[in-house]
Amino acid sequence: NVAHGLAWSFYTGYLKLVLPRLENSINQYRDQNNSNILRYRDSWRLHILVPLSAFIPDKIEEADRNVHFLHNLPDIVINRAGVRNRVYKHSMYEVLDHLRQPHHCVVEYATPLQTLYQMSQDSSAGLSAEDRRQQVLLFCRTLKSILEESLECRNRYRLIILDDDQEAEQDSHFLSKEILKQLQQEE
Amino acid sequence: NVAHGLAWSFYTGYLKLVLPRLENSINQYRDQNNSNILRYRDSWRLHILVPLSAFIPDKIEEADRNVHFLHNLPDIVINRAGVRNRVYKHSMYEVLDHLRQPHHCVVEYATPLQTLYQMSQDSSAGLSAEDRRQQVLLFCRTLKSILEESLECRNRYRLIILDDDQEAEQDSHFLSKEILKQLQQEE
Ligand SMILES: Nc1nc(=O)c2ncn([C@@H]3O[C@@H]4COP(=O)(O)O[C@H]5[C@@H](O)[C@H](n6cnc7c(N)ncnc76)O[C@@H]5COP(=O)(O)O[C@@H]3[C@@H]4O)c2[nH]1
Repeated sequence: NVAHGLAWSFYTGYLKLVLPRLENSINQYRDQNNSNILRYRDSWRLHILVPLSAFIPDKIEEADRNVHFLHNLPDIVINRAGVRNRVYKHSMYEVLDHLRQPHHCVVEYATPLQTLYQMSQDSSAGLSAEDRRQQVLLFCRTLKSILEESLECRNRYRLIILDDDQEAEQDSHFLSKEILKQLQQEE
Repeated sequence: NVAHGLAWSFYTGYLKLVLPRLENSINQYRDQNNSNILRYRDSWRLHILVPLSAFIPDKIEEADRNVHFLHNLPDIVINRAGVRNRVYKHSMYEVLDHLRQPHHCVVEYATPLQTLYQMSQDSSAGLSAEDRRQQVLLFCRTLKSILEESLECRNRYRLIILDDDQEAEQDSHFLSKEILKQLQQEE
């Protein structure tokens, strides 16, 4: 069950390590930039985009031009498995609403879904397009239940499930609207 | 099949991206440091340590004091899934032989095995210690067959399988000896 392992890998190899350090990283960013960005403590979360299509661009702007990269947070540096000073970073974005007002958040896609996508493209991986859909849903369920039980991650993340098979095709601002729905609950 | 997914993830999300850039990174390192380190082109490979126990320390020195961190290669920087300028780096080590002569190589552990180890420690992950052993072997087989078919990775890696369940317990220089066996074939 590919997705089961990918969800555990995403948790033990990443979220469990970086989420406890996120608050510190945001504090440093605000000090260094003398910035009042992210006024609402409840939005001091990593917003994790989970597209059900598993289709993930490397630059978020490619999915929606109302989302603009602003700045990276200060690096998180950890020795991992023989790599000395491995770097983990999160990107801060500005998201424009329908009045073109900017809202800010720390957001990124759930990278393991790119593995599912690429496996479904490579015949030797043995994962069909239908399998991939099932595996994305299994990834969501597994990740959700791991995170709900995790003390290290409590209140430090937000999973944003993107039902993007049809809607995204028709609405070029589907993504920003989905992010804003979440941010408005936090503000 | 957790290990099947972890091997594909390690390939599509990491090795396929970084191995083609490794030669360039080593060249830059040698120029910037005016160094003749890694004289033998055949050792310009990422040496990937695969311990069958899945037991992976974060600092290689903890496994064998004859292995010393020297320097990181120049960063490899890639936009990935919304993280702007995600950093990938490899560490260069000095490995002492029985005459205390130094040999150099780019080496690290296969990070996904840490996920298997942590899953076997967490009862909610549903992976027993016996399962873990099977999954490590499946990881090796799957990774080996993916890499053998990969144009991007050809001749740019070396898998070093460490049968470390009993031997490592008794020989505090087990790891350096295993690495040197590989390096001597490359020199
Ligand atoms: N040695 C090493 N150095 C690296 O820089 C690196 N980056 C990835 N990997 C390993 O390759 C595979 C694919 O990576 P992917 O990014 O799809 O999943 C990653 C990704 O979704 C997330 N993650 C890890 N590091 C970062 C990071 N720096 N930024 C964002 N996400 C990250 O958590 C998953 C598991 O990470 P690791 O458990 O460290 O092992 C990964 C994985 O086995 C690496 N291995």
